[in-house]
Amino acid sequence: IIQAEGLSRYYQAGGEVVKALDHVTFSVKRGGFTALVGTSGSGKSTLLNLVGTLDRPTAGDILIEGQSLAKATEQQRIMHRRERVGFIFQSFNLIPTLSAAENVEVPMMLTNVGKRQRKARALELLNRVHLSHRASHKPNQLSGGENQRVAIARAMANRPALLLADEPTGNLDSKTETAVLELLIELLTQDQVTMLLVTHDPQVAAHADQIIHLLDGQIERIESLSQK
Amino acid sequence: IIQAEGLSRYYQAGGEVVKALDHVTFSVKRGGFTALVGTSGSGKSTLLNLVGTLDRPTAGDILIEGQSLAKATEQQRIMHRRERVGFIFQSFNLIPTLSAAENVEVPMMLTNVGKRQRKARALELLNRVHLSHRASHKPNQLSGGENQRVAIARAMANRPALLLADEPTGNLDSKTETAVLELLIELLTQDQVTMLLVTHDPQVAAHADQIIHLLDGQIERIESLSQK
Ligand SMILES: Nc1ncnc2c1ncn2[C@@H]1O[C@H](COP(=O)(O)OP(=O)(O)OP(=O)(O)O)[C@@H](O)[C@H]1O
Ligand SMILES: Nc1ncnc2c1ncn2[C@@H]1O[C@H](COP(=O)(O)OP(=O)(O)OP(=O)(O)O)[C@@H](O)[C@H]1O
Ligand SMILES: [Mg+2]
Ligand SMILES: [Mg+2]
Repeated sequence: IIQAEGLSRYYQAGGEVVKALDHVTFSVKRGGFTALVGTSGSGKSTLLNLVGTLDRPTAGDILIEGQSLAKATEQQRIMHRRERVGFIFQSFNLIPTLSAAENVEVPMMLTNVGKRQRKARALELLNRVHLSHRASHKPNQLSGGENQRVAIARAMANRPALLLADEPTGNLDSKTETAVLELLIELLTQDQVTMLLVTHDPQVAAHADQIIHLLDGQIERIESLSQK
Repeated sequence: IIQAEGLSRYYQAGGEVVKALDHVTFSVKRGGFTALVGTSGSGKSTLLNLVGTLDRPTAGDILIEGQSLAKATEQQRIMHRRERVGFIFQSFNLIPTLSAAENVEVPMMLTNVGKRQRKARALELLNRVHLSHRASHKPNQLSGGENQRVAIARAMANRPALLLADEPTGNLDSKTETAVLELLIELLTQDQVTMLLVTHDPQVAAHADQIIHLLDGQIERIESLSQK
């Protein structure tokens, strides 16, 4: 469902060219769970942003269900983002003026889900991440891990075909992390969501059927765990 | 060096009183390393902010070196923050218009360290967190873990008597986390810095001589590892 080919992202900064990603090629099958691991600064968030069309590559292409993102119109990119992608950001990116429940509702407003259904689903998802008791709090009235969980619930709101998660459990204790992992595994097995998930946690990576190791913007190696 | 007595912090939100902290009492000895653990939302960041005088309690008091923070003047609180406390925030809080090196220099400017010395120390600290190659990058030109490391270097700039760290390795891979931990241990053993560190990582907590377990704003138990 995802095919990256020669994907590169270069920046000009500090008087030099930074190769955040350098000719990266890989694929993720439908319903698959790929973990993306590597040292801090190795290019994981950059890669995720490119797949989620939040950024454009310097070179190379990504095919989503066979369709080239490089050749896509702006309209097609927007549709891809809204209808097919759920994104959990490394720094959450919640809307500060909205409550937790309203933040979870936002993607559903963008796909015209009816009001009653949106509210019910938002509360159901917050319940799944153990945050029913914080539904009306705004982001600055929530802890770090609570904000992370609201971001997780929001990403799942539209049952996206493709979930892109950037270190979704970095701010969570092990008990809460387990609850989030169960939710992710459920999406995988019950809704056949395809997942590309950045993690530093070997326990999270252990659930993946493919592990891509990044180092200095390049793929160091790819592990395939085909028995899953 | 730190004595908390009946410390409480209540909020009004979502139509109810949220007891973020509820009558918390504990002490940290000079040169000690206390780990603060607990589930997401249990009150860890709230506690750290109170000890760092970034917030005021609803009730109770904190004594720093025998002096009451509740009775301190605003001038004394500011001095405490600038000269004695190094703070690593859960969401980094770097200044977006300054480079990594300049961000690390800021605390030294506030204590009137000479320019040449500041610059040298900033680069030395960035080197210790393996970020020399990113010294001139701004926060939006850095990865999540790189931003976290800049925040760590900044907190250590003034060799603070008291280091308050809120999940300082949540965004780091294990190799980078080890480098940061070595730096923290060095501060402890060589500079006798007193440390209060929030973590979800048992490997980090394992280095502590005291572990405070928070649950729903209260201390559930305190482990003392006196053989350290
Ligand atoms: N301004 C506020 N208004 C209302 N409630 C708040 C506010 N700030 C924090 N809280 C609540 O207080 C509780 C404690 O928050 P705190 O940030 O200290 O948790 P934490 O232990 O650091 O969690 P995490 O591990 O997720 O970072 C949380 O349940 C949070 O929802
Ligand atoms: N706008 C930018 N300008 C210059 N360099 C950048 C920019 N954004 C990112 N970089 C650099 O690109 C590299 C990859 O960044 P990226 O955010 O993808 O890393 P990461 O693997 O997600 O790291 P982490 O695990 O710390 O989150 C980093 O070394 C970073 O400094
Ligand atoms: Mg990242
Ligand atoms: Mg916190």
